[in-house]
Amino acid sequence: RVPEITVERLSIYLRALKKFPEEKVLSSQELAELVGTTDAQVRKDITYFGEFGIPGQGYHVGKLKEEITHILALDREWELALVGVGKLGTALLAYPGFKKKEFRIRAIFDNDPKKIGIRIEGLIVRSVEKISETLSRYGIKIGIITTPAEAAQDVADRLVRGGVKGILNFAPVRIIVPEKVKLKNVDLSMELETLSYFLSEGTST
Amino acid sequence: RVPEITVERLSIYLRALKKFPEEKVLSSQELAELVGTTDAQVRKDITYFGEFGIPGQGYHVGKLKEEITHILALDREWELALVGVGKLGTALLAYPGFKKKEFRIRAIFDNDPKKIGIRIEGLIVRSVEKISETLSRYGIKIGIITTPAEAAQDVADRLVRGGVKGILNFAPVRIIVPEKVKLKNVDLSMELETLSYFLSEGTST
Ligand SMILES: NC(=O)c1ccc[n+]([C@@H]2O[C@H](COP(=O)([O-])OP(=O)(O)OC[C@H]3O[C@@H](n4cnc5c(N)ncnc54)[C@H](O)[C@@H]3O)[C@@H](O)[C@H]2O)c1
Ligand SMILES: NC(=O)c1ccc[n+]([C@@H]2O[C@H](COP(=O)([O-])OP(=O)(O)OC[C@H]3O[C@@H](n4cnc5c(N)ncnc54)[C@H](O)[C@@H]3O)[C@@H](O)[C@H]2O)c1
Repeated sequence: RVPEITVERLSIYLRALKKFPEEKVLSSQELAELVGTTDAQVRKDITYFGEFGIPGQGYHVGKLKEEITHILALDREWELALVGVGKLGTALLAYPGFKKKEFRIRAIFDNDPKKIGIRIEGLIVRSVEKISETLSRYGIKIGIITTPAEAAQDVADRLVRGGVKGILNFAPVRIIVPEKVKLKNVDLSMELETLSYFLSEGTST
Repeated sequence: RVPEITVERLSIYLRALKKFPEEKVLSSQELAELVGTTDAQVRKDITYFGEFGIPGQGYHVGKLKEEITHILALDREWELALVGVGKLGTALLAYPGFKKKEFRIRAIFDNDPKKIGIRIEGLIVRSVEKISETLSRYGIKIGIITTPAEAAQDVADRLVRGGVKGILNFAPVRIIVPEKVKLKNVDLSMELETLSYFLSEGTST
């Protein structure tokens, strides 16, 4: 079982690699400096998944990008459901990062009668009652929860019944899901804690 | 210069520690398992900042929480400015995670004449023209950018002129800031990449 933090670093390496031409070769030291870690950590992270470097030289950018894309399963299309089409939900629907080819929000749900049936960012809002049947019909495997905290557990249960394998939860509450479902909680205020550290140190990387 | 990834892990340790009573003692192995990393990484991360463990036993939860809170500079109050009071900006204003005692959004700005002067989540929307003077008056050191991409660089320049030391940027564009300003870009779609990895592996940590 690969630690989640290691997988998160792969995403960070992938973004850094995208800034270079395909045929460039980067050493683990160069890649480490780009993302703010050590070259030992880079080598350890990548060898978890296989031997992709050129001994004595480093990593071929094009090839490493391809390998990480495959490891993160970004070389396929994931269908997503979003539940709670409020301020945050609508901002995510409109965000270019959620319209990439590998992730597509396919169905959106809410329990507000005034929203059900209207089209938001190109998708018709469906009732939460329809989560299970819609997810099975479209083969949706990832759910995003952007409802108020008190609704989150009920919504998670409906998503699990609909067959999701992964949940991205924005509601500020601990939700319980079966062992076989991967849960990722997002708390944007943690981003601030990184800033406060560097501001108090007076330095920046 | 501590790598940003190390600081991010401290935030993760801090959240894990909050689930335990103050007088409990946790080994680096136990802490590592809680967050999904190795005990060597935990020890390395913490010794960057000092010796806080009890040799042979581990870390006293209360004491380590206090130390990390101090290292992340969460034992003081930071004033924030938010620019771009749209869907995402308003969702962040209403979010309990941004109303903690250590981070307080103190002033909000927009360039839409229909929004300037009205009160949103308890704060009056000011014109972007007023950023520099308002930030100096309140001693605001952190700026949050939730404007469209094409406005982000201009807004960043105004924040820097107003004296901010750190910027949290949500707009999907690369912005340039002086060396002495700490910039943190947020891309919520990276959270999905972690999910897709675990869904394709069929396991979860
Ligand atoms: N994690 C983070 O960093 C972060 C940041 C901002 C907001 N939030 C959280 O995201 C959530 C949404 O915030 P918002 O500002 O968009 O709120 P909002 O009130 O604008 O939107 C909530 C939506 O959920 C819908 N809803 C309520 N109960 C429901 C249910 N049982 N089933 C389906 N839909 C339901 C509402 O009708 C509404 O459309 C909140 O929990 C908030 O705390 C998290
Ligand atoms: N990073 C992420 O994960 C993520 C997620 C969702 C949205 N976003 C991004 O966040 C931004 C906001 O998204 P949204 O859905 O809230 O958009 P929105 O259109 O609802 O809000 C944008 C706000 O910015 C204001 N604005 C425009 N130009 C401005 C300027 N020059 N100065 C000050 N204010 C200005 C508008 O008047 C509006 O109030 C977008 O760039 C979007 O791509 C990022």
